[in-house]
Amino acid sequence: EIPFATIERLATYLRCLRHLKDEKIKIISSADLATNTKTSPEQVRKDLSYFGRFGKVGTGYYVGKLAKKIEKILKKRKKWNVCIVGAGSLGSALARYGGFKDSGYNVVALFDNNPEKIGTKIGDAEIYDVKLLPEIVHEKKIDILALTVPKHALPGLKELLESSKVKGILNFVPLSLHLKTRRKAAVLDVDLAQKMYILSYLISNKEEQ
Amino acid sequence: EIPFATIERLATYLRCLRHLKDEKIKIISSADLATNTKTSPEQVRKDLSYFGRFGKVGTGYYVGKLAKKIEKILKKRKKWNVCIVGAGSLGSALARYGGFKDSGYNVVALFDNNPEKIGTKIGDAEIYDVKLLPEIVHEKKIDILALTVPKHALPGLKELLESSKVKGILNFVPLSLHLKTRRKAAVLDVDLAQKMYILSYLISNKEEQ
Ligand SMILES: NC(=O)c1ccc[n+]([C@@H]2O[C@H](COP(=O)([O-])OP(=O)(O)OC[C@H]3O[C@@H](n4cnc5c(N)ncnc54)[C@H](O)[C@@H]3O)[C@@H](O)[C@H]2O)c1
Ligand SMILES: NC(=O)c1ccc[n+]([C@@H]2O[C@H](COP(=O)([O-])OP(=O)(O)OC[C@H]3O[C@@H](n4cnc5c(N)ncnc54)[C@H](O)[C@@H]3O)[C@@H](O)[C@H]2O)c1
Repeated sequence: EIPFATIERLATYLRCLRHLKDEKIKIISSADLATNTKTSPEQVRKDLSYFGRFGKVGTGYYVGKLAKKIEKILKKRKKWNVCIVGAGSLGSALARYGGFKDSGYNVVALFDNNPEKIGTKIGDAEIYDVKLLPEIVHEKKIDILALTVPKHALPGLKELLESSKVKGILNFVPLSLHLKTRRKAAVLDVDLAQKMYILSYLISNKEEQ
Repeated sequence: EIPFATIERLATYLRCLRHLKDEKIKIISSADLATNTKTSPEQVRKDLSYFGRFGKVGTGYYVGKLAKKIEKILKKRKKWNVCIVGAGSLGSALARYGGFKDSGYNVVALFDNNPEKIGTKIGDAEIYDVKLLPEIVHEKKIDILALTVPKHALPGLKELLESSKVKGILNFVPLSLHLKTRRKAAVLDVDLAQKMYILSYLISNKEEQ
């Protein structure tokens, strides 16, 4: 069983490798990859060792090749369909985010309960009535659902979420979901306040040096 | 030197402990804390061991006490002032997010270059002309800046960001910042596409079982 922390770090290595590719850098050492992702060279080698041998070039890795291999480990398929429930500020910022499409995550639908929003579009994706969630998830073969509704709306949505049969949920609502489905969806909670705490620590650390 | 990965996990433990507190749970074992945060009981004990002894109760920790101690480690001060540059969809969703205020991160100002937005408010925070960034950061003692402008706007903002003397930057723009300041700000890049990759892995893993 591969530790979850390793999977999280692989996603960070991949982001770093994509940036290096944009800056036309061809080879990177495990030490530089470690510095860019705030980990250690030993940790980089240990994380990669779970997945077999990586073409090492002298002391480094080919950026393009390593990025492809890590992408294959994390994403078995190239294209994933995503929907967003709650077409408000956060939901529409996610729907428009170019970083999703670049990584193969296509936002194909949004859902809302506000009649003024239903029937309008954000980019190519239409905003549907949230009551149609199970049908549209099935019709458009949606794998992942990002949840960006207000806290008070969550209890009323539980049954719809459970019957939608979506495979994964990215939960931005600051409440635990506790969904009761036989074929449980993978749920990942996102709380950007955590990033603030990490930044506070980094700031205090710099001040002490 | 404490590994960055430990700091990231502390922020995850804290989020979990806050949820447990909301659900009125008083004591938690390292095994349960590990399951809730997708890590191992050994990892929990190892992470906490960097910071001295934690009042263990039999096989567990007091939720309230542990949360307070971790909060003190991450955040030397209780209250931090935050500003947001780019008062668009993402910027306004962050400005309104209750999770920041609950954790002691107060959004005290937003900045934009759109004349129709300058002078309006989101909650209690006013939207200022981005040209006034250095003055307002100084006047309102702003520590952290969240960057939510479009990609093309970044080059034109570099000098303003460098002269603003802010201590930390939460960067949502999918580009590396490379700021040239003597007293370098701590920069943390956020890319929600990484969360999608992690979710893909969790989904494929469930399918294989
Ligand atoms: N986790 C984080 O880091 C983070 C950061 C920012 C915001 N948030 C959270 O994201 C959520 C959205 O924030 P926002 O600023 O975009 O809010 P918003 O009010 O702009 O958007 C909410 C949208 O949900 C829709 N909605 C309400 N009830 C609904 C229902 N039952 N079914 C479908 N749609 C419904 C509304 O019509 C609106 O379009 C909030 O819960 C907020 O706390 C989380
Ligand atoms: N990292 C992530 O996971 C993630 C997710 C979503 C969006 N984003 C990024 O966040 C950014 C904002 O996205 P959005 O959907 O809120 O866009 P948006 O267009 O709704 O908002 C952008 C705001 O920036 C303002 N602006 C433009 N140029 C400016 C300048 N020079 N100075 C100050 N303000 C300026 C605009 O007036 C607008 O209010 C984009 O770069 C997007 O790629 C990142």
